[in-house]
Amino acid sequence: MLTKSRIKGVKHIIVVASGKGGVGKSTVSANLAIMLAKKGYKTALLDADVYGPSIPKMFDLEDQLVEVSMGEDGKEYMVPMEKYGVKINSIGFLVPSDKAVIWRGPLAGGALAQLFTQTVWGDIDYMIVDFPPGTGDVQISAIQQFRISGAIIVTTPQVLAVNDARKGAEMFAPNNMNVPLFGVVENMSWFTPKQHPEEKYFLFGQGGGLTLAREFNTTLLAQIPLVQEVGETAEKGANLMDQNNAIINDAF
Amino acid sequence: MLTKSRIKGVKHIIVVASGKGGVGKSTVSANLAIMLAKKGYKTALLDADVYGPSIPKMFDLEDQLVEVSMGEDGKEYMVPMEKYGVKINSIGFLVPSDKAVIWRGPLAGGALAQLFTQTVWGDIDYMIVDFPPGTGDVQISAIQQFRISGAIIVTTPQVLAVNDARKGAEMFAPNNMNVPLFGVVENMSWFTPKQHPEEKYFLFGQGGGLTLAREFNTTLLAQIPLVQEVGETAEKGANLMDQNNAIINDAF
Ligand SMILES: Nc1ncnc2c1ncn2[C@@H]1O[C@H](COP(=O)(O)OP(=O)(O)O)[C@@H](O)[C@H]1O
Ligand SMILES: Nc1ncnc2c1ncn2[C@@H]1O[C@H](COP(=O)(O)OP(=O)(O)O)[C@@H](O)[C@H]1O
Repeated sequence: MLTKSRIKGVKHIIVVASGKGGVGKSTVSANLAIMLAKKGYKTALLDADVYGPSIPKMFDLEDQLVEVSMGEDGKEYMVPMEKYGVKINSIGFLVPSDKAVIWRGPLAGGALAQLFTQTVWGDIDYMIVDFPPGTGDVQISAIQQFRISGAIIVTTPQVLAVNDARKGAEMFAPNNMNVPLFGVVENMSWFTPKQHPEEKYFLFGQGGGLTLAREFNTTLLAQIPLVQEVGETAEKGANLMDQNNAIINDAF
Repeated sequence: MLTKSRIKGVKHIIVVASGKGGVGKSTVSANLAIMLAKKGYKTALLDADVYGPSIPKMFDLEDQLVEVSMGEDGKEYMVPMEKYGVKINSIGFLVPSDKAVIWRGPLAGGALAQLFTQTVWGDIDYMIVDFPPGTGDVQISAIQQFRISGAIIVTTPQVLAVNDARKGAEMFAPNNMNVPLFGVVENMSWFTPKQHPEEKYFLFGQGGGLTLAREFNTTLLAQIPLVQEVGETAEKGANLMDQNNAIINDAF
């Protein structure tokens, strides 16, 4: 049983995971990080989605390349980007987006480990890790290598989505990788048109988040509605999600 | 250069692909197959999403296990399920959903090849193949092994989604795997509440489908709106998508 590493200077690592892609995991990761920073916590965001890094574009940092400096140990260290009070690193900053490399297998796991350990994070209260969707070797090896304080599972309300999310949650279970589950975030829970504030359209069904939370003996931390502006910028999205995410923040 | 195999009895193989998960690729695959069957074509649907097979649940066939019969060649052959006039096979029919196996690497590719070649499809005009999201070894090796008549890329309207979809489309390009691109389907294009039929809410932005189609010199085959009932059953969804998909059918 390997001893798990801590990341120098980082107090808590919180993983944001999902069973399948497209449920809003990266959106939730980005907004959670921005909100923690606004509350005064030293916050980092590690885009661990090595196959499809979406954090650079969300923060309007696409085509930025990471700055590298030589450490005293002779290794190269990456300097995280800083935006909205969050320190950010992503494989997207190592490779220009038009030359997107298809990271496979051991290469991906190795690249991810370097993002964790060869980035100069400084003192960090909370590091939010945007995992790739689903359960794979990249996720499993990250959990085996690093001490993770807790995980949040993002799902949409449909029954179909819960089936996928369940597999994601099972990976963290006590009889599996044994990582505490902080809770479930249900995203795209309903849509309320601005001009009809009394109407709620359940475009993707209802109940998925609560079902999943109960099944895994954890909390439904928040329900985030479909908001047109969320897709546009991370910061704008953060403001909109504020009310919903009050619960997430209390969870810390 | 390996010679690509044809599947016994199958005239045309059409792949439905996407750049990332959650854009509705499986939904589009299922509905396209049902509509072709309704038009009188002998239709098959191969759920090639070996990591996250969603076709069984969409057709309300979850927990059905595939029937196997011995071929004259001593190999075991799978009998496809039949529903709504479509012959269906999926890795989901080999493994009960609560014992979901995490298929990795070579195992996944081999399992997929068997779904193609060791299923008794009979005479088929169109086989719709629901690819896993993105571009990976499973997809690449399937394209290398089997003669594919054409591919359809599914995307949502956001700029962010187009970036991902672009990588999916590039895999098929003439200078890459060289598979004809029949066109792009843009899904979740807007939402019109039933009680306000004159209103259109662009919840996920606009323009992604057309941008992608133009970039790859192909057609925007259809724009499918967000429809509450789509998430509920495949058949119901097929009826709702009919008007939109008239274009897809003309494309054949
Ligand atoms: N609550 C929401 N309202 C509107 N759009 C959303 C919401 N959450 C996510 N999106 C959009 O849906 C798409 C998928 O979200 P993303 O965070 O990339 O999902 P994932 O990381 O699970 O693949 C993105 O374009 C994002 O902007
Ligand atoms: N046009 C639509 N309107 C409403 N819900 C949709 C639509 N298209 C897909 N969905 C729902 O969105 C979720 C993701 O769709 P899915 O086909 O599984 O995506 P993918 O195969 O790309 O991962 C499913 O729950 C599906 O029912």
